[in-house]
Amino acid sequence: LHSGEFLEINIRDLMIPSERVAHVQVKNNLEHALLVLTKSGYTAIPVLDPHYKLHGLISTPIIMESILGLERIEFEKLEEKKVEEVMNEDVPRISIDASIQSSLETLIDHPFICIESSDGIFEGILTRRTVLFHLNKHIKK
Amino acid sequence: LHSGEFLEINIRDLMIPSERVAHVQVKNNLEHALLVLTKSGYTAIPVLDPHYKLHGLISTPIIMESILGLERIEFEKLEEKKVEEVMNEDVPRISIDASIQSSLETLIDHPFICIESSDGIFEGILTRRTVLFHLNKHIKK
Ligand SMILES: Nc1ncnc2c1ncn2[C@@H]1O[C@@H]2COP(=O)(O)O[C@H]3[C@@H](O)[C@H](n4cnc5c(N)ncnc54)O[C@@H]3COP(=O)(O)O[C@H]2[C@H]1O
Ligand SMILES: Nc1ncnc2c1ncn2[C@@H]1O[C@@H]2COP(=O)(O)O[C@H]3[C@@H](O)[C@H](n4cnc5c(N)ncnc54)O[C@@H]3COP(=O)(O)O[C@H]2[C@H]1O
Repeated sequence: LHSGEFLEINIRDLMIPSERVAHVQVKNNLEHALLVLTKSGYTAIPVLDPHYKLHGLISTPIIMESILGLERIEFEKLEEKKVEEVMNEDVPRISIDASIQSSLETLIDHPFICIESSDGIFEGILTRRTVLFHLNKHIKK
Repeated sequence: LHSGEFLEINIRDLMIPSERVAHVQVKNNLEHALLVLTKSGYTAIPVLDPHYKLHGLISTPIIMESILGLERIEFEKLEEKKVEEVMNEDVPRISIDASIQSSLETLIDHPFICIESSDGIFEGILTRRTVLFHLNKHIKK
């Protein structure tokens, strides 16, 4: 395995650019967020504001957990609650100039990492799938 | 990167054994499945029968998609529908004696793989997290 080659790949070349990343806005309600997640088929997506600044992450587990009552899941609450009230603000983020090595360590505990420009603008995401694809290519050599 | 070392690890040593894997039964309804997923915090889990035979995979996207009506998500349908009606039967499965290399290729497209014994009994799962953890260890050397 030529780890040298793998470690020289650019994050910019591996990331899914922002225009192809499903996301929601901080001010959306959970009903809208759940529809976006369901239609996109993803289980977790970034939360942005109108200036494309990254604020957090929303996922189906987070949404379901927030409406889990004592007896049942209280689906009527979805319209009332906002994304910003329940989102995970602790979303892993790295600069577009970061090393691929640091991203590999983060991907151990997170299915994707958000890429940010120096002024905090959302640039894209780096997924486990992409990194596993390239690691597998290098292991085969 | 000493790919040789990585490729010699046993799947049995890396997998999460069945007793620690959240799962549902083929005959459960979707309301129960959604509760199990919500309480466990996982987005997709195996579907088994009472003999611990593996039948498929259920996830929150699958559940939500199955009750997505023209106007809204029809949550009342969760009680009526069964796991076996909507589950993904195309769940990636490998034998406990398979090579770690073949599992790496499968993990490119699947967050986890189900491990089966020769008589089709569910033994455990191998996750992307586990494989990324070990690959990262080897890359650091
Ligand atoms: N429409 C689709 N087509 C083909 N394969 C699909 C797919 N949806 C899901 N998968 C497969 O399932 C994995 C887990 O998806 P999940 O939505 O839980 O977790 C995803 C999701 O939370 C996020 N993600 C990936 N692509 C995204 C996008 N374009 N927009 C927003 N979020 C994305 O990154 C996580 C990891 O993605 P990764 O690709 O490593 O891993 C994906 C991929 O291997
Ligand atoms: N309670 C928790 N504690 C710590 N980290 C957590 C966690 N729940 C989720 N994560 C993190 O989020 C990743 C995606 O979880 P997800 O449930 O979408 O996707 C999971 C889930 O579908 C399944 N899975 C993992 N462990 C499981 C278990 N004990 N029982 C049933 N399914 C499991 O395998 C997929 C990939 O798992 P992986 O560990 O690679 O990746 C996990 C892990 O890195």
